[in-house]
Amino acid sequence: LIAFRNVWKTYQMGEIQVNALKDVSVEFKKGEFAAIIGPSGSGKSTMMNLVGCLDIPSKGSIFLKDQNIAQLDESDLAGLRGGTIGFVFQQYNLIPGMTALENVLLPLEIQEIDDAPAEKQAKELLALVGLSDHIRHRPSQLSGGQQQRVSIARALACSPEVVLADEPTGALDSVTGSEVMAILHRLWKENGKTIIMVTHDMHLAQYARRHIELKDGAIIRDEINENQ
Amino acid sequence: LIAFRNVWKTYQMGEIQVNALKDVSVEFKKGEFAAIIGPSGSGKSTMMNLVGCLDIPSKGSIFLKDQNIAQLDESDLAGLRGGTIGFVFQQYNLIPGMTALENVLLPLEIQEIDDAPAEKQAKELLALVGLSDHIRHRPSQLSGGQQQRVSIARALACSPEVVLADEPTGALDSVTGSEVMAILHRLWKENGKTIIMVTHDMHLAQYARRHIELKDGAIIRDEINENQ
Ligand SMILES: Nc1ncnc2c1ncn2[C@@H]1O[C@H](COP(=O)(O)OP(=O)(O)OP(=O)(O)O)[C@@H](O)[C@H]1O
Ligand SMILES: Nc1ncnc2c1ncn2[C@@H]1O[C@H](COP(=O)(O)OP(=O)(O)OP(=O)(O)O)[C@@H](O)[C@H]1O
Ligand SMILES: [Mg+2]
Ligand SMILES: [Mg+2]
Repeated sequence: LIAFRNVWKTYQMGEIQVNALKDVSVEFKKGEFAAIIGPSGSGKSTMMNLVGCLDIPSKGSIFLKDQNIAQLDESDLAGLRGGTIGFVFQQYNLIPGMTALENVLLPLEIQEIDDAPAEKQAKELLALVGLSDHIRHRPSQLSGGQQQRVSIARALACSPEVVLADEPTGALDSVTGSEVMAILHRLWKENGKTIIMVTHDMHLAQYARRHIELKDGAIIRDEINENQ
Repeated sequence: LIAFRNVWKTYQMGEIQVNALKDVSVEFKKGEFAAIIGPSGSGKSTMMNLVGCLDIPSKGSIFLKDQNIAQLDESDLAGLRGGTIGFVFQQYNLIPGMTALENVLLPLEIQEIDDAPAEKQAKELLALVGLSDHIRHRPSQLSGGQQQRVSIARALACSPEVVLADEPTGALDSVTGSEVMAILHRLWKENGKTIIMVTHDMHLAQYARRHIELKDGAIIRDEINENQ
């Protein structure tokens, strides 16, 4: 479904070259549940942005459904991404001027879903993450964990095949966090979605079938989690 | 040191009144280490902003060193706060256009510390949180956990008496997170600082001597943690 071949991501900072990812080759199959783990600064978010086709590698190639994304123009790529991938960003990336409901409606509007079914879907997802009483709040009127939950609801809005979640429960208490993990786990087990989740919490990593560990931009471990 | 008397924080949203904090009375003594725990949306960050005198209560009074903060003008309050309180924000609140080093230098400049000792202090703090190789990065060039660590270094810049930390290790892997907790614990035990930390992680709450639990804007529990 998504494949990396010898992918590097390099940033030039004056004289110094920062290698955020080094020679990463990995394949994600349809219906997988993978956890990407590793220390702060090890390249997890960089890898997620590339998996989500939101960024271009400095070297190497990335394939989405067997198409080399470097050969697609931006509008084809956006189309492919929009219907296929839902992204929970580490910093939520909500639109400040829009309410929680409007933020969740945005991907549905981009996919040209009709107003009535779109509104129903958005409200159901916000209810699922416990935010029915906050749908008219704007991000600045929401707590950190509430903003994160809006970001989760938005990622699920178009029922994407692939959910990319960058530390999706980082700002949540353990009860709310477990509810979110139960949602993701159910989407995987019952709906057959592909879930790729960054987490630095080994307890949360247990929900995933596969563990990919990063260190200094390289994959140092890629194993099946026998507990799933 | 810091006292709340019957403090309420209320937001008006059209017809609806949101009570983020309800009738909270609590005292924090010099040299305490308190953890504020509770579900997402329960009022922890709201309480922290009030403790840090960054916000005004809707009802009730707040005292900093026995002075009712409502009776201070903004510049006196800013002066009192600047030298006394270091704040690690839940969303870091770094200045985007400045490097990590410049962000940590800012409170030192505000306190009019000379350039050479200020730079030495800032670099030592960034080294303490493992960011010596990133001092010239701007926030957009840093990972989530690296931004959080800059925010921690900045909070400690002026060696404040009181450290207010809103989920200070939320974006950190367990090793880096433990290093940060060890720093805070040492500042409390050896330097006698007052630490008030929001966390939704019961393992991290164990570092604190006192646990204050919030639910729907009210304190439901306030106990000594026998393990400290
Ligand atoms: N400006 C605002 N307008 C309206 N409601 C607000 C505003 N700011 C906060 N709230 C509400 O106040 C409540 C408490 O928010 P607060 O940020 O203190 O929660 P929290 O305990 O820090 O949550 P989290 O663990 O998710 O960070 C939430 O229900 C939130 O929606
Ligand atoms: N625009 C940039 N310019 C320079 N360096 C960058 C840039 N973006 C990221 N980096 C560096 O690349 C490395 C990997 O960053 P990344 O955000 O992928 O880490 P991460 O594993 O997600 O960390 P965290 O767990 O703290 O979120 C870091 O050392 C970071 O400083
Ligand atoms: Mg990251
Ligand atoms: Mg908060």
